[in-house]
Amino acid sequence: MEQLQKAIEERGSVLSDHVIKVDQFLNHQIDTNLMVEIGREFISRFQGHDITKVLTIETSGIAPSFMAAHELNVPLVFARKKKSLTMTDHLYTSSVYSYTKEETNQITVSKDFLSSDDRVLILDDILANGQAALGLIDVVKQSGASLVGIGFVIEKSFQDGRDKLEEAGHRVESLARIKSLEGSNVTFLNEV
Amino acid sequence: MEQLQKAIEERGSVLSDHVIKVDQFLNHQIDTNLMVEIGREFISRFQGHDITKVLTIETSGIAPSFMAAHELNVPLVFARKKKSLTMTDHLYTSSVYSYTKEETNQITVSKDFLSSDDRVLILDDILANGQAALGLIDVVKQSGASLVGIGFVIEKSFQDGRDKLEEAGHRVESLARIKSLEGSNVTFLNEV
Ligand SMILES: Nc1nc2c(ncn2[C@@H]2O[C@H](COP(=O)(O)OP(=O)(O)O)[C@@H](OP(=O)(O)OP(=O)(O)O)[C@H]2O)c(=O)[nH]1
Ligand SMILES: Nc1nc2c(ncn2[C@@H]2O[C@H](COP(=O)(O)OP(=O)(O)O)[C@@H](OP(=O)(O)OP(=O)(O)O)[C@H]2O)c(=O)[nH]1
Repeated sequence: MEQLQKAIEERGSVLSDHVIKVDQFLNHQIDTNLMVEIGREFISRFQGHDITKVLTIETSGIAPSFMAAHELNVPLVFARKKKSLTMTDHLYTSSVYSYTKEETNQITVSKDFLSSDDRVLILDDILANGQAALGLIDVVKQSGASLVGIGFVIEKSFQDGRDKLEEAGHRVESLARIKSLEGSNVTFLNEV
Repeated sequence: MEQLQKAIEERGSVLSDHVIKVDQFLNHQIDTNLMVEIGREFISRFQGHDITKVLTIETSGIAPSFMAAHELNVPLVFARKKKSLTMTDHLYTSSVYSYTKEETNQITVSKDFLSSDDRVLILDDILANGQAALGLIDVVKQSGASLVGIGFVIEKSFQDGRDKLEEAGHRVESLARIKSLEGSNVTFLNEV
């Protein structure tokens, strides 16, 4: 997605060989016009699947997923990472391991909002090692819903997230695929 | 806002005399069409103020604020409540006290995204005791930006949030104002 690659090049900054900072338009300040285009791009890749829900995870997944859900005219559900005042029972939960923090956290989705009648599109902002996505996949599995596919705004292709998800048999669509962040340069996978 | 009051009555549930659960369309599952209407209603109340940024706080503030920012064609910035991978320095921070948890947390906004040139509209999902809003106001003050006003989707008018904000001299707009949650009934302030 050209407009997204341009945003990453011009408004992103390479923090290390492994981390790209995109706070200026995705992770802290949100460029809503870009989110509209991201939503449309996600929809065009997952057309014709009778999607009934978009599922993401707080916090940065919400904005890019919002427009996709809106375009599809379906609800957006976001998994919680921590206890919420109103979510106390009747929950799907799954464990997500964090390599950086070396800890396991529980993500939760209320059973009220996901059932075996649903056809789910999982969307999130960044695909790194895929742990969060695996947690969401597990939640969908527990609900009995069908998983149509998984979309990411940015994939770090030098990490093993995509492999993990594809090995588990899932379709993955990433709007920008970063091959390398070495030498403070962003190199995309589709570059010739 | 009639459509919002109807959503609260039909899709909300009263958890106690003090807590309304609106997970079905605002706090966990998001009704994006309703968010579009909420965004438009916020804009109509704050017209003609040359707003340059919408400021909210993660997580539930993002969806209702997204459409408002989009309609105004300005960026949406969301304050972080916890450490983020990419936000390490150059930050405005403010303390927010939680009565329920009896603890103080730091909220942060990068200095990159708020300056004295900005005219800010603060938006959030629920106004209860106003502590989170006071934290956002403090961040705006630190940046030197002008504060145009503060908008909430739902105000619990039986709590002192609105008074605190108005006593501090700020304009507050709430799309639904709940007078009472007693006896498992939602009573709105505008009801005759
Ligand atoms: N900007 C940026 N972020 C990265 C990058 N690689 C991973 N992340 C994000 O960092 C966070 C890492 O989460 P951890 O659970 O600690 O996982 P990990 O150490 O196993 O990767 C995630 O944010 P999150 O949980 O989705 O946070 P939130 O933004 O939704 O609050 C993930 O999306 C990167 O190159 N750039
Ligand atoms: N559903 C619902 N929520 C209420 C109600 N009253 C307060 N809240 C929310 O509960 C959370 C309370 O936050 P605390 O920081 O513990 O504050 P408090 O005890 O001083 O009120 C806030 O969510 P938050 O920090 O905004 O969480 P998030 O949803 O953004 O993650 C606030 O919006 C209510 O009647 N119904």
